[in-house]
Amino acid sequence: QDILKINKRIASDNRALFDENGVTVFNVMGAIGSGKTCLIEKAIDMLKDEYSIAVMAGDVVAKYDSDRFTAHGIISIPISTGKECHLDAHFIEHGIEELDLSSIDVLFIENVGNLICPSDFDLGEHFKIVIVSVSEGDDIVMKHPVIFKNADLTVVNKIDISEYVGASSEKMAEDSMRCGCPRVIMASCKKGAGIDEWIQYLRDSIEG
Amino acid sequence: QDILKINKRIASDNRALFDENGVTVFNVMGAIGSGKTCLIEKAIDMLKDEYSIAVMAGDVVAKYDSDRFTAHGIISIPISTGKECHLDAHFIEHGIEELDLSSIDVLFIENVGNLICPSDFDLGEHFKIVIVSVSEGDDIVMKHPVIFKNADLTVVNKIDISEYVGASSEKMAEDSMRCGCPRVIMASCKKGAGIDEWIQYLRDSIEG
Ligand SMILES: Nc1nc2c(ncn2[C@@H]2O[C@H](COP(=O)(O)OP(=O)(O)OP(=O)(O)O)[C@@H](O)[C@H]2O)c(=O)[nH]1
Ligand SMILES: Nc1nc2c(ncn2[C@@H]2O[C@H](COP(=O)(O)OP(=O)(O)OP(=O)(O)O)[C@@H](O)[C@H]2O)c(=O)[nH]1
Ligand SMILES: [Mg+2]
Ligand SMILES: [Mg+2]
Ligand SMILES: [Zn+2]
Ligand SMILES: [Zn+2]
Repeated sequence: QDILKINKRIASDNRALFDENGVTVFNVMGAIGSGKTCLIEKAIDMLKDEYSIAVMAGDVVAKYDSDRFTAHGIISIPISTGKECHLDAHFIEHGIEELDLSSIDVLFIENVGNLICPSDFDLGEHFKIVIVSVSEGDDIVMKHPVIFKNADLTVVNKIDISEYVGASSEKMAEDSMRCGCPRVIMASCKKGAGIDEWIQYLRDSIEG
Repeated sequence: QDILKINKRIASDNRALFDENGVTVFNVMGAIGSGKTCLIEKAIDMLKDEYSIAVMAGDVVAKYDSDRFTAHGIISIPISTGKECHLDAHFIEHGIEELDLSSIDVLFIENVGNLICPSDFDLGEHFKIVIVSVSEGDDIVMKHPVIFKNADLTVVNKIDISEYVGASSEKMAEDSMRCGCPRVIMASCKKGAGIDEWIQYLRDSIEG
């Protein structure tokens, strides 16, 4: 598709700018309401003393999540995607114009809640992360194999309510690895399980 | 957009076929894992003695939900949407070819989990239903106003776990009406709350 080819070119340009400026970029994808914002908020709180952090918040009405991020004292750029159901490199290119990359170490990009389209659109990131929660049902991974195949990390969130929704977080973890994702973290953003592991994954990725 | 214009025309053709054959059609949309399949399964069990029911199950890997429906002894047509993140009238046109409309009273179409794109694509249905669950967070409605504006009914599902995810089902109900949806049902597909109301809404819509 021409659209994907054009996107790849803009994504490479974005990545080159990030690399020139030593910015590590995480593309945080996942289902609607799976806990993307919560997990990024935890990352901000636990890493902002070590690194200069910025966020790009992509959504139909981006200000809701963007305001949650700025409440933590960091810069967040809202990216209103309107009828687009995924971020693309072009949106990120414009987002970059709003930031001073030379003063940033880490950029989190919260993608639009969607397990289908985002895997097709490289944004210029270094790491692709997919967040799913037990409340989506434990068949959620096998129903969307491509996004897991292309991910560097899957976080299975809300494990604290597994029994209330009748879903197996273990099955979700196994399925994501079966689909080709090399690493899974089981977490409860609300209760704290797995958060240290999540932060360590991010730190290792930034330093690596 | 030409795409939307073409879709509108095919949707009208679909609707004409449904009307000729006296089939009432429900387009069941909603977030990933919000409970669309569960609610349709309840509808099948409680209405199949009164009406001849069929389902079209649209998803990346449609067989998972389609097999759940056929287990209830009714016809289900799986529609594999692949990289498309929403059903359109063209998919439904092909689905119709697999059914004998003259022998069907009610058709449920389970749309792809997505709160953005489906609202743009008329399928030829008579009623648009949106299913959201408290586990998506109670800001989910205001984050996606358009789909609620165009819906006939919103179901706020999984109210049994509202406190475990820290979300207000009342706020979600109020927001959907504020966005323009005329009717809301609070439900727990798992525990039974609101299911009688859901079935009555369907029965009134079929008979109305
Ligand atoms: N029980 C439980 N609830 C959680 C957990 N993590 C997040 N939640 C709840 O899930 C809802 C959604 O959390 P968010 O962080 O906003 O999720 P999101 O993926 O950013 O949502 P969108 O950006 O709207 O797609 C909120 O009501 C949270 O309180 C968890 O680990 N356990
Ligand atoms: N606690 C609770 N869990 C529910 C309720 N309804 C559905 N679930 C759970 O939510 C998960 C998803 O249910 P489904 O009916 O498959 O949802 P869906 O919207 O069809 O999912 P997709 O088609 O994959 O987008 C399953 O694990 C269900 O057991 C409810 O009322 N309360
Ligand atoms: Mg969010
Ligand atoms: Mg389903
Ligand atoms: Zn899409
Ligand atoms: Zn779409």
